Amino acid sequence: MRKIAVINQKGGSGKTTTVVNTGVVLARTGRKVLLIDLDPQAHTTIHLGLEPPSVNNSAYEVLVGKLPIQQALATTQEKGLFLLPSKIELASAEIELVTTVGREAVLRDALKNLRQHFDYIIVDCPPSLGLLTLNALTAMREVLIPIQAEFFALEGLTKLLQTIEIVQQRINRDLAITGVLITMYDERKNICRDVARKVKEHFKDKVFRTRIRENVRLAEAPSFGKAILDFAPSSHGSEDYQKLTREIIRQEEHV
Amino acid sequence: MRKIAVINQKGGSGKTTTVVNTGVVLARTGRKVLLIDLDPQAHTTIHLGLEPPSVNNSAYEVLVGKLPIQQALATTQEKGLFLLPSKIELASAEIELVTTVGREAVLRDALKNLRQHFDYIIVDCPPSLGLLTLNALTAMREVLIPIQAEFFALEGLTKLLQTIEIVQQRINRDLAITGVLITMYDERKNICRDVARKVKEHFKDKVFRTRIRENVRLAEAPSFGKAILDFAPSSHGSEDYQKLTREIIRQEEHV
Ligand SMILES: Nc1ncnc2c1ncn2[C@@H]1O[C@H](COP(=O)(O)OP(=O)(O)OP(=O)(O)O)[C@@H](O)[C@H]1O
Ligand SMILES: Nc1ncnc2c1ncn2[C@@H]1O[C@H](COP(=O)(O)OP(=O)(O)OP(=O)(O)O)[C@@H](O)[C@H]1O
Ligand SMILES: [Mg+2]
Ligand SMILES: [Mg+2]
Repeated sequence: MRKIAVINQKGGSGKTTTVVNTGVVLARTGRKVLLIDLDPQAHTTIHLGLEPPSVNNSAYEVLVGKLPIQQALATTQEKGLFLLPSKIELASAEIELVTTVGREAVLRDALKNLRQHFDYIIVDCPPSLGLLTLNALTAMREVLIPIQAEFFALEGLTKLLQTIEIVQQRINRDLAITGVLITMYDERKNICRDVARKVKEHFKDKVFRTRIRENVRLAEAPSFGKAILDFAPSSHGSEDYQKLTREIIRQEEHV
Repeated sequence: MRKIAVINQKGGSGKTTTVVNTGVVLARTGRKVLLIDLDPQAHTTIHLGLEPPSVNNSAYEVLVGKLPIQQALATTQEKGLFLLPSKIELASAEIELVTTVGREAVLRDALKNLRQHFDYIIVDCPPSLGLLTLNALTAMREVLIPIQAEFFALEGLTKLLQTIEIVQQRINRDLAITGVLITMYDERKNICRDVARKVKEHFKDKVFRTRIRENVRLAEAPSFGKAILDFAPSSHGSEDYQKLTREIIRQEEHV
């Protein structure tokens, strides 16, 4: 079972878009996939066509110990794709858990109660390095970092890498960065080529060969509650996420 | 003196770009302007060509009471434009201030020690609704909300408006939303027109007539440490921020 946390505290770097579209493509290949929405904004939940206010059981009830995870799982329109949904109350879990012993490991322990087998668990993280993100880093084994090809994107990376390092040393020795993904890439813009070059220099072979191109269909798909594969199957966005998922699958042999 | 907080907890909505470019245009009209970088990412500081690590005195020292604000002010390449710079240590001010009595009013009190007169004070806020943003909402009288013309941009607004309302009721009766700005707008994309229409329906006459168009020069300017007026004076970005600033100046008679 692969367990991947999609993280970048910089807002708008393409985390939710990556989680939803990679999840759907993986499910289309017949793999069993669980997506976990750990963002109180609930964007993965919305992107998959669910309404957070109408969600009863969510990641919030699971993290504060009110409900075993199995009972909070929701099915999606995609066969083989399940979701642990989110809602705005999840923001208060960060405060409620502050005094809990081993507060970073609450999600890891909750996942032990899963009753069904998944080939992939993928977590969408909020744009911060708080307790919710630390729970993802403790529960998962792999980190996928989406980076928008814009100037400020490189600024925040040091803090992200420091946080991952501390978690590796103190809490989760198995954790490793297995992929860095360039998103919203436009070949015609100097700034995009600049940033992509710097990311490649820094992360070397961890950078996916696939770059997700800037594509308006990817920005439209969430408002229709659909993944790009369904919303615009022949778009660049759909091509790129299928290509990326093939790279992720090829990693199965050696991660 | 106008005091404006530029706020939106959604990352990448155009806060820093708006603060820097509006500040520079205002200074060009002969007004005395103070920009305050309240984001530990220090993007306004970087965008104005300063290096945070080499900054000794910053917003951090001012907020934790180590230094009067006057001594932390930095000059910029622009005559009449001053900056209270930021650095990564500012992130720990949020933690250090948690037990301070009246912790939301620390910036408001620090500003009382300003020794010079400014026509405008504009604060760049971090992408969150934590203590730093609350300090901006307590110290300022006006709120300018940049909204990126993308689907998820509307999702987070409720929480932002709730936070502004609580501050108005409990701490700062004078606070008012005086402008909502559509950023990264592309007339050719349905999603942009949709979002702009919804924002107009919701905020009515608070929405600036000027929309900041998607313009790659605005994305490049920060990497050169320059405002758009200097980096690409005849670009759409430069035109739009000049037009926006004219609207902001016209508000002077009635805010
Ligand atoms: N390749 C792309 N081309 C065009 N638009 C994109 C692309 N990828 C994502 N978007 C859009 O950009 C916005 C930000 O993307 P997304 O929500 O995936 O980022 P995020 O990192 O999850 O944001 P947050 O930090 O707020 O959770 C969304 O409106 C999304 O639809
Ligand atoms: N109109 C525009 N057209 C193209 N790019 C833009 C535009 N406005 C801002 N940008 C770019 O988009 C990115 C996000 O903008 P900016 O940094 O101003 O947002 P922010 O709200 O301050 O982000 P954060 O929440 O991280 O502080 C930056 O790389 C910026 O250069
Ligand atoms: Mg997201
Ligand atoms: Mg900013």
